[in-house]
Amino acid sequence: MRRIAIMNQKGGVGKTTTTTNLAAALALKGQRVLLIDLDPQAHLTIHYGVEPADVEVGAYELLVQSALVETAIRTIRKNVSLIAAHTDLVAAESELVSIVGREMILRDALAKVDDDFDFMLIDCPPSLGLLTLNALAAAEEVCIPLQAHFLALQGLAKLLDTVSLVQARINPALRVGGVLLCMFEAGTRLAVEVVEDLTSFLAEAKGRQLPWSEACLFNTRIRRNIKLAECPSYGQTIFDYEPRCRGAEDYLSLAAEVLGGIQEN
Amino acid sequence: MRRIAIMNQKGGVGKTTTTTNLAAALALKGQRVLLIDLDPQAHLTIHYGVEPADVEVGAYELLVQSALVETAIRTIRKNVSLIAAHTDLVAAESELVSIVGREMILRDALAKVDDDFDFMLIDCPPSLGLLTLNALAAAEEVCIPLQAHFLALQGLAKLLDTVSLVQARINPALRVGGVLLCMFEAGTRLAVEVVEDLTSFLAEAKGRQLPWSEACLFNTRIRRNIKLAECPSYGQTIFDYEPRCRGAEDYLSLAAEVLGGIQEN
Ligand SMILES: Nc1ncnc2c1ncn2[C@@H]1O[C@H](COP(=O)(O)OP(=O)(O)OP(=O)(O)O)[C@@H](O)[C@H]1O
Ligand SMILES: Nc1ncnc2c1ncn2[C@@H]1O[C@H](COP(=O)(O)OP(=O)(O)OP(=O)(O)O)[C@@H](O)[C@H]1O
Ligand SMILES: [Mg+2]
Ligand SMILES: [Mg+2]
Repeated sequence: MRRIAIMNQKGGVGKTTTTTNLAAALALKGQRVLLIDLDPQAHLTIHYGVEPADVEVGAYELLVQSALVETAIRTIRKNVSLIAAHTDLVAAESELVSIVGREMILRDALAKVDDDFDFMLIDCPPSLGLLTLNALAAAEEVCIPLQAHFLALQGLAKLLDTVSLVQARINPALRVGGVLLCMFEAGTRLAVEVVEDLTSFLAEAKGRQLPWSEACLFNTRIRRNIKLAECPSYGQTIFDYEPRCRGAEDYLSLAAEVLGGIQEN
Repeated sequence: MRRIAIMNQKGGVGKTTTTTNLAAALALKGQRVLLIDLDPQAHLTIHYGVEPADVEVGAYELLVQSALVETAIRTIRKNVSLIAAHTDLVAAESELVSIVGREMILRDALAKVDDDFDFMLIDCPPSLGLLTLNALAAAEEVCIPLQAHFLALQGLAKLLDTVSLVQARINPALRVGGVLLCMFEAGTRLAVEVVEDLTSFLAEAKGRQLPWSEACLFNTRIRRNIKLAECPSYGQTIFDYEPRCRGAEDYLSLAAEVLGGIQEN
């Protein structure tokens, strides 16, 4: 099972939209996908039409170890299963503060299901707290959705510092898979400048012993497309809602890239 | 001094952009404004061209009570002063966990400067943790930037619950001033639907004893405008960067509305 954490502490950059639709695209290509909603906002859960208030066993119960992973998994689409979130998850961070090895709880809980799925995608909250650390300990790859805006670029160094710490102290296998440009508006000067900054930043890391020295910019860019913002209100993925729009094309192309490992850059 | 917390736990909805440019617009209208950056990402600090690594005394020192408020305030523009942020701020939440009355530290520290400014605006991080609670305890009004998207609307009920709790237990004067639509794209069906949902939600609250029963939707809508995303890379407000663009117009109109209290709806 390939384990990918979709994270960025900058808010509103497309983490949930990417987790939802990349999973759906991988499932269309025959991959069995397990999703985990680690955000107390429970937006991944809502995006798939599951009501957080109805979730009895989910990510929270897994973290406070009051339930087994098998009871936390629900099938939501063909080839897509979900460990859902509800608002109690916001309490997990303070409840786990003094637990020994608190960052590894999720990793250990998921070990049992390693052979049942081809991919595991974790949607992270917009912070670098304990929930995100659990995701980084349980994953082997990090996918960083990023908006081609100046403020979104500011946090990248801090994000990569955190990934380095987790790799050095908790999870030696962790590496940055790629940076994914979301809500992309080609043609704006800002987008051109940010892409240039990003490309030279990643090029400098090549060959050095860093968790992101193999990281690249995905060739696929997710273009800004209002349909991607409309489909969550119907509890649908972009493929349920509007399978021939640009949003669907972009996420299919991303899935092909993730599967093929083709990330020339 | 009017004290306003700019908050929404949903990420990337325009909190920092609104804090930055509303302050600049109010300053142009002769108001003396104090800004506080309570987000460990320090984006408000960066937006005004201040390097977080150079900040020796800022919001963190105020919260851990290692410095007096006078030493934390820096003048950054005519009529605009800032209590800046740096990355240590992320540690404040765990360092304050067991302090008695931890939510009131900021409020008490700011009492001394009440007569020195006309407005105080606090930029909050995308969470409902202790930093945001300090902002809600120190403020009398809450301004909620919101993107007219379905996912952004989901968190509103939880946000208002938190405001109610703070009003009931910590700060009886707290009320919701208004919801501000940001990155607004007028012609989309999604925008029309969300505005309808929002307007009927707020209308239902009128006359009931709720912290948001007087809340309204600001008449001003901040339209999507790439210049608002470009100006932070120069450390400038929209008025420094492109004073005649739509972004500048919208924030001037918002300032007029905030000053005039004209919020018919
Ligand atoms: N390519 C796109 N085009 C248009 N809208 C988009 C696109 N991707 C995401 N959105 C919308 O932008 C908003 C932010 O996206 P999303 O919620 O996925 O970001 P996030 O990083 O998960 O946010 P948070 O930090 O709050 O978890 C949502 O309303 C979403 O519907
Ligand atoms: N009206 C607008 N038009 C275009 N871009 C905008 C607009 N308002 C904000 N932006 C851009 O959108 C992104 C998100 O805005 P901003 O950072 O202000 O949101 P935020 O709510 O403060 O995010 P966070 O939750 O991470 O603190 C930024 O890159 C900003 O430059
Ligand atoms: Mg999200
Ligand atoms: Mg912000």
